[in-house]
Amino acid sequence: EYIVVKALENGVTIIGLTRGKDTKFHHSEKLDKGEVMVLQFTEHTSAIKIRGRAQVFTKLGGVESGS
Amino acid sequence: EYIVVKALENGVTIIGLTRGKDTKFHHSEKLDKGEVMVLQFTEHTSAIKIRGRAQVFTKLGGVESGS
Amino acid sequence: EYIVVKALENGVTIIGLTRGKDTKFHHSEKLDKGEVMVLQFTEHTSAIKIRGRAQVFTKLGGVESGS
Amino acid sequence: EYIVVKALENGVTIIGLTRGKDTKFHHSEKLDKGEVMVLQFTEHTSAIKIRGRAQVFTKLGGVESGS
Amino acid sequence: EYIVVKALENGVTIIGLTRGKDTKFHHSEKLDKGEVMVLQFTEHTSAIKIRGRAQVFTKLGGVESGS
Amino acid sequence: EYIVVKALENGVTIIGLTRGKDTKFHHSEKLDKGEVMVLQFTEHTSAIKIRGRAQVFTKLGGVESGS
Amino acid sequence: EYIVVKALENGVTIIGLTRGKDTKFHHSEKLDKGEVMVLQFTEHTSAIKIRGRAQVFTKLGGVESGS
Amino acid sequence: EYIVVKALENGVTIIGLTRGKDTKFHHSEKLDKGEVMVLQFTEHTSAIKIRGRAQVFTKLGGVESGS
Amino acid sequence: EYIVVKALENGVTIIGLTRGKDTKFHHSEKLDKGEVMVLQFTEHTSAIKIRGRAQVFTKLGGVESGS
Amino acid sequence: EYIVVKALENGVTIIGLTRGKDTKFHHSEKLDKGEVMVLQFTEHTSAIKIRGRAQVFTKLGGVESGS
Amino acid sequence: EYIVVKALENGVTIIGLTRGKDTKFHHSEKLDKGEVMVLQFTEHTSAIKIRGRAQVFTKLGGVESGS
Ligand SMILES: N[C@@H](Cc1c[nH]c2ccccc12)C(=O)O
Ligand SMILES: N[C@@H](Cc1c[nH]c2ccccc12)C(=O)O
Ligand SMILES: N[C@@H](Cc1c[nH]c2ccccc12)C(=O)O
Ligand SMILES: N[C@@H](Cc1c[nH]c2ccccc12)C(=O)O
Ligand SMILES: N[C@@H](Cc1c[nH]c2ccccc12)C(=O)O
Ligand SMILES: N[C@@H](Cc1c[nH]c2ccccc12)C(=O)O
Ligand SMILES: N[C@@H](Cc1c[nH]c2ccccc12)C(=O)O
Ligand SMILES: N[C@@H](Cc1c[nH]c2ccccc12)C(=O)O
Ligand SMILES: N[C@@H](Cc1c[nH]c2ccccc12)C(=O)O
Ligand SMILES: N[C@@H](Cc1c[nH]c2ccccc12)C(=O)O
Ligand SMILES: N[C@@H](Cc1c[nH]c2ccccc12)C(=O)O
Repeated sequence: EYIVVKALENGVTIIGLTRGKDTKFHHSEKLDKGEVMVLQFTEHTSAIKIRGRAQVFTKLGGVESGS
Repeated sequence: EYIVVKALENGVTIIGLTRGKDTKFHHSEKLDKGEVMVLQFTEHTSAIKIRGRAQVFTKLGGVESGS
Repeated sequence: EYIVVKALENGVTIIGLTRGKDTKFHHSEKLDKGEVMVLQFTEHTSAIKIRGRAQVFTKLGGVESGS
Repeated sequence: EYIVVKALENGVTIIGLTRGKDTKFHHSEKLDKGEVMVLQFTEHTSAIKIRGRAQVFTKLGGVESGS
Repeated sequence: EYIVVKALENGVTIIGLTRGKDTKFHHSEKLDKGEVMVLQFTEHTSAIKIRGRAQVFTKLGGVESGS
Repeated sequence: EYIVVKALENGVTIIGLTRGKDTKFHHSEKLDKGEVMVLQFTEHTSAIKIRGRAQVFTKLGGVESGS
Repeated sequence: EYIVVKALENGVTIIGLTRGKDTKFHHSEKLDKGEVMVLQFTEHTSAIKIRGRAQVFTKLGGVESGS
Repeated sequence: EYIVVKALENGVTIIGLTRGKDTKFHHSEKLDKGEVMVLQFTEHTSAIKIRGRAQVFTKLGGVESGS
Repeated sequence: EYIVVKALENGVTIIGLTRGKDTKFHHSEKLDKGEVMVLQFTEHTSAIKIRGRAQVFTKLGGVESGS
Repeated sequence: EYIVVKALENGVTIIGLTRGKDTKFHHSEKLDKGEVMVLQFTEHTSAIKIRGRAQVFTKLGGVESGS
Repeated sequence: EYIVVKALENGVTIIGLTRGKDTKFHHSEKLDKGEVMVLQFTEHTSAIKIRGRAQVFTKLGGVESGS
């Protein structure tokens, strides 16, 4: 399972939240405008948060964050 | 299995309920307007509650919470 | 496997029934109007009952409870 | 595997029959008009009987009981 | 794997035949008109026979027994 | 895996052939007109023969025996 | 995995060939006109040959033998 | 996984090639015009060669050999 | 997983390349015009090369080699 | 699971991020204009970042990076 | 999982990159114009690079390299 994020502006942030009893931010990736990232769910990542203007593609359809 | 939530206003709350004999709130994530979150069902989360105005995408279709 | 419930009025109740030889209510979750809940079948929950006016989405289609 | 039942009148009865060599009624759940129930097949339930007027949704299509 | 049977008259009979070397009737369930039954194939049931007028739904399509 | 047979006349015969090195008839089930039978392939049955006029439904389509 | 054969004349022959290093005929089943047979691939049968006029249904489509 | 071959002339040959480090012909089956054969890939057969005029059906479509 | 090759001229060559750290030619099969071959990926073959004019069918579509 | 990247200009960079507790860049592959790369998710790669103008194909659709 | 490459000119190069912590070129296969190659992802190959003019077919669609 993965999602695809394309930054529509500089400074878009993709945050990975920890899998398990606790829910914390374990990684935050900054994207510049136009950069594309493909991210899996993993043993350590069970939730992903996206801040800033970006196109987010998932198996449930596309949605735009930040607007 | 995951769901996608896009906040349509500030203060949208996504609540994870515990898996197991007991059903309690184990985490509550606040979203600002426009923020998008992708959340899996996990070993610790077997139910998710959404409060406030948001678009909720699941494999069973899209629905808007808070209205 | 999960179902999605959106409350169309206050006081909608989602009841989890126990898996196993006995069938009892193990949890009852109250929803306010507009709240959305996504609920899995689990090791402890093999049947779900919905009372009050709500949209119920399952892989077998959508149905409205309470009417 | 689950089925969905929506009661169209009071007193609809959903009966779970035992899995195994013997076939007996192990649980009977009464539904009021409008109540919706989602029921899995389980280690203890290998057949389900529905009495009274209700909409019954299965992967094989929808059918109305009681008429 | 399950099939769905809706009785179109009183006295419809659903017969479960034993899995294994021998093939015998292990259970016979009587249905009244309008009653609906959902029946799985199981460790003990590898063939099902339907007598009397009923709608029979399987993954191979619908067929009417008794006519 | 199962097939569905609906007898179009009395005396339709469904024969189960043994799985394994030898191929013999292990069971023969007589159907009256209108009776419907749903039959699985099993540990003991790896081929099925149908004699007499009947509708035979398989995942490969429907075919009429006896004509 | 199974195939379906409907004999269009008397004397149609369905031959099972052995699975393994050697390839021999282990069983030959004679069909009369109109008889239908449903045959699985098994631990002992990895190839099937059909002689005489018959309709042969497989997941790859229908084909008529003997013409 | 299987393929289906229908001979369009006498003398069509279906050759099984060995699975493993070496690739040799382990069996060659002669078909008369109209004969149909259904052949699996197996522990001993990982490639199949067809000589002469025949219809060859695979999950990748139909093709005619010999022309 | 298999591919299908139909030679459109004499002398078409199908080459199997070894699976593992090294990549070498382990088998080369010559086809005459019209011959059809169905070839699996195996424990020993993880890449296949086709030289000469042939129709090549794969799950990703059809393509003609040699032109 | 893999993705496909086609560089639309020189100097396109495909970055593999480590799977596990830490998220670091473990490999960066430079592509010249027109070069195509097909990349899997692996035991060591759970996220991929693409910089520069390129077509990116994923199961969630196509997207152009760098614009 | 495999991809298909058809060389549109001489000298097309298909490069296999190693699976694991390190990412190196472990094999490079030269194709002449018209040659077709079908290549799996394997225990040793987790990324593939294509240089020169070729048609590249993947489950995510077709793309032309080198232009
Ligand atoms: N630590 C949580 C993270 C999480 C996943 N899905 C959620 C849904 C709601 C709240 C938290 C979560 C877990 O692994 O379960
Ligand atoms: N603790 C419960 C949470 C739950 C999941 N699905 C439910 C449906 C209804 C009520 C509670 C639940 C469980 O894991 O089973
Ligand atoms: N305790 C029951 C609950 C149940 C599930 N499906 C049912 C259908 C009918 C009646 C009861 C049930 C069980 O796990 O089997
Ligand atoms: N005890 C039976 C119940 C049953 C399931 N499917 C049936 C079909 C026909 C008759 C009985 C049944 C069993 O587990 O097998
Ligand atoms: N006892 C038989 C019942 C059966 C299943 N499918 C059949 C088909 C034909 C005849 C009998 C059967 C068995 O388990 O195999
Ligand atoms: N005893 C045989 C029965 C059989 C199944 N499929 C067949 C096809 C042809 C001939 C016989 C058969 C077996 O299990 O393999
Ligand atoms: N004994 C052979 C039978 C066979 C199956 N498929 C084939 C294709 C070609 C020739 C022989 C065969 C085997 O199990 O492999
Ligand atoms: N012995 C070879 C046969 C084979 C299968 N597919 C091939 C493709 C090309 C050449 C040979 C083959 C193997 O099992 O791998
Ligand atoms: N020996 C290589 C063969 C191979 C498969 N796919 C490839 C792609 C590119 C180069 C070589 C290959 C391997 O098994 O991995
Ligand atoms: N090291 C992280 C990399 C990662 C994957 N998906 C992510 C989503 C958000 C942030 C980081 C990641 C992990 O394996 O989980
Ligand atoms: N050695 C790397 C190769 C690789 C696969 N996919 C990648 C994506 C980006 C960068 C490198 C890679 C690995 O197995 O993981």
